[in-house]
Amino acid sequence: IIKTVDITKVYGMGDIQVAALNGVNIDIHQGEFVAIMGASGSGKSTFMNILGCLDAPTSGDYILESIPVARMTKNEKAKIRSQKIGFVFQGFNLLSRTSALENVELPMMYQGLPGHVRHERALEALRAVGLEKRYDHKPNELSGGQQQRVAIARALATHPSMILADEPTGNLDSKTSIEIMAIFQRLNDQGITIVLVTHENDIAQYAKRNVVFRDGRIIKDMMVTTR
Amino acid sequence: IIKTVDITKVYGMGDIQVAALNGVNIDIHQGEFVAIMGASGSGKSTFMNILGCLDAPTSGDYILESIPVARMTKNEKAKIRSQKIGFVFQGFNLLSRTSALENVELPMMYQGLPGHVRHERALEALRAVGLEKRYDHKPNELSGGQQQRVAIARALATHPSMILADEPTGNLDSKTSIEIMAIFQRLNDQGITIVLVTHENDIAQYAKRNVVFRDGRIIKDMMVTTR
Ligand SMILES: Nc1ncnc2c1ncn2[C@@H]1O[C@H](COP(=O)(O)OP(=O)(O)OP(=O)(O)O)[C@@H](O)[C@H]1O
Ligand SMILES: Nc1ncnc2c1ncn2[C@@H]1O[C@H](COP(=O)(O)OP(=O)(O)OP(=O)(O)O)[C@@H](O)[C@H]1O
Ligand SMILES: [Mg+2]
Ligand SMILES: [Mg+2]
Repeated sequence: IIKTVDITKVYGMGDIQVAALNGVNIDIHQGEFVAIMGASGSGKSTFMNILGCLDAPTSGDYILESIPVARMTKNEKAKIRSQKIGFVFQGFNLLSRTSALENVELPMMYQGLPGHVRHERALEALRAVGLEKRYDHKPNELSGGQQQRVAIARALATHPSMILADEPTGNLDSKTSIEIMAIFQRLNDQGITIVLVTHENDIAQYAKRNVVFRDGRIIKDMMVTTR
Repeated sequence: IIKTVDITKVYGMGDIQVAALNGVNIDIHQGEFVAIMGASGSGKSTFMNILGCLDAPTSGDYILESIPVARMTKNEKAKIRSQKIGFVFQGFNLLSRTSALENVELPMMYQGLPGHVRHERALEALRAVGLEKRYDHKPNELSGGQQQRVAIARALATHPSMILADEPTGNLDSKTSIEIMAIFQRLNDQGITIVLVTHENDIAQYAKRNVVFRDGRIIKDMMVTTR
């Protein structure tokens, strides 16, 4: 489902260049559960943004479901993002002026789902992450871990075929993290592809495959043996 | 240095009330190193905001260095915050339009330190967290863990006598987390009081005392034995 060939990403800052990705090659098939780890600044989020069609590489190819993403129009990319991909951002990216419920409903509006269906699915997603009692709170009326869970619920509500989650448990206590990982595992058992970035070994153990980034490239890519 | 007596915090949302803190009593002495843990939504950040004089309790008393904070003027609170307390926010709270260096320098401006001193201390703090090469990056040109480290550097640069850190390693890989905890430990050895919120047991083990929150109150408060 995902194939990247020699992906690079270079940011230009004046006459200084920052190479965030230095040639990333990976194949991920439908139904896989991949955990990505690596030092702070090693390129994980940059790579996730490319996988999620939110950013384009400087060079190299990204082929998603057999289609080269570089050849997609803006509209085709937006369509794939709203229908096929659920993205949990490292910084949550919630809209500050709307409630948790409205934040979770938002991506479904691009799918053209009717109001009562969006409402029902959003409540179901908030219930799954333990937040139905906070559905009417705005992000600044929620704790850090609650905001993170709203971001997770938002990625689940569209029933995507692939979930890209960037540090989804970074602000959660162990018990809540275990509940969230159980959700991801259940979705993966149903055939949904999951790629998640984490810096915790305990979380990476839930995945079936572990990939390690360093200085913008993959230095390790192996199956998880104990599971 | 810190004494709280029956602190409560209630948020009113229409005719519904959310009790974030339900009677928190704690004494913390100068030079202590306290780790606060507890489930998502249990009141940790709300409590930290009160300790940092950023928010007031609904009832109860907060006595900081023998002075009841409720009787301080706005200016006296701002003075204490800029001179005595270094705060690392769970959401970083960096200014998006200025560089890492300027973000770190900002609290020192309230201390009236001259420009070259602020500049030197800010670079020193960024060096301590491994980010001197990124001093001119704005927050959106930094990775999640780099933003977190800028927030930490900002709290250190004013040379405070107390550091309040809300999940300072939530976005950091293990190696970087260990480096950050070494900094906190070194500062604590110099006599600086540290209160840090974490949801990771490994991180809590660096502290000398562990406090656990549940449903807005402290349910456990004990010394760390293995150290
Ligand atoms: N402005 C607000 N209005 C209403 N409720 C609020 C507001 N701010 C926080 N809360 C609620 O207060 C409770 C405690 O929040 P707090 O941020 O202190 O939790 P926390 O322990 O830091 O959680 P986390 O580990 O997720 O960061 C939460 O249930 C939250 O929904
Ligand atoms: N817009 C930008 N301009 C310049 N440099 C950037 C920009 N965005 C990211 N970078 C740099 O690219 C590198 C990789 O960033 P990325 O966010 O992918 O790291 P990461 O592996 O997700 O780190 P973390 O674990 O801290 O979240 C970092 O060194 C960062 O400073
Ligand atoms: Mg990242
Ligand atoms: Mg919090």
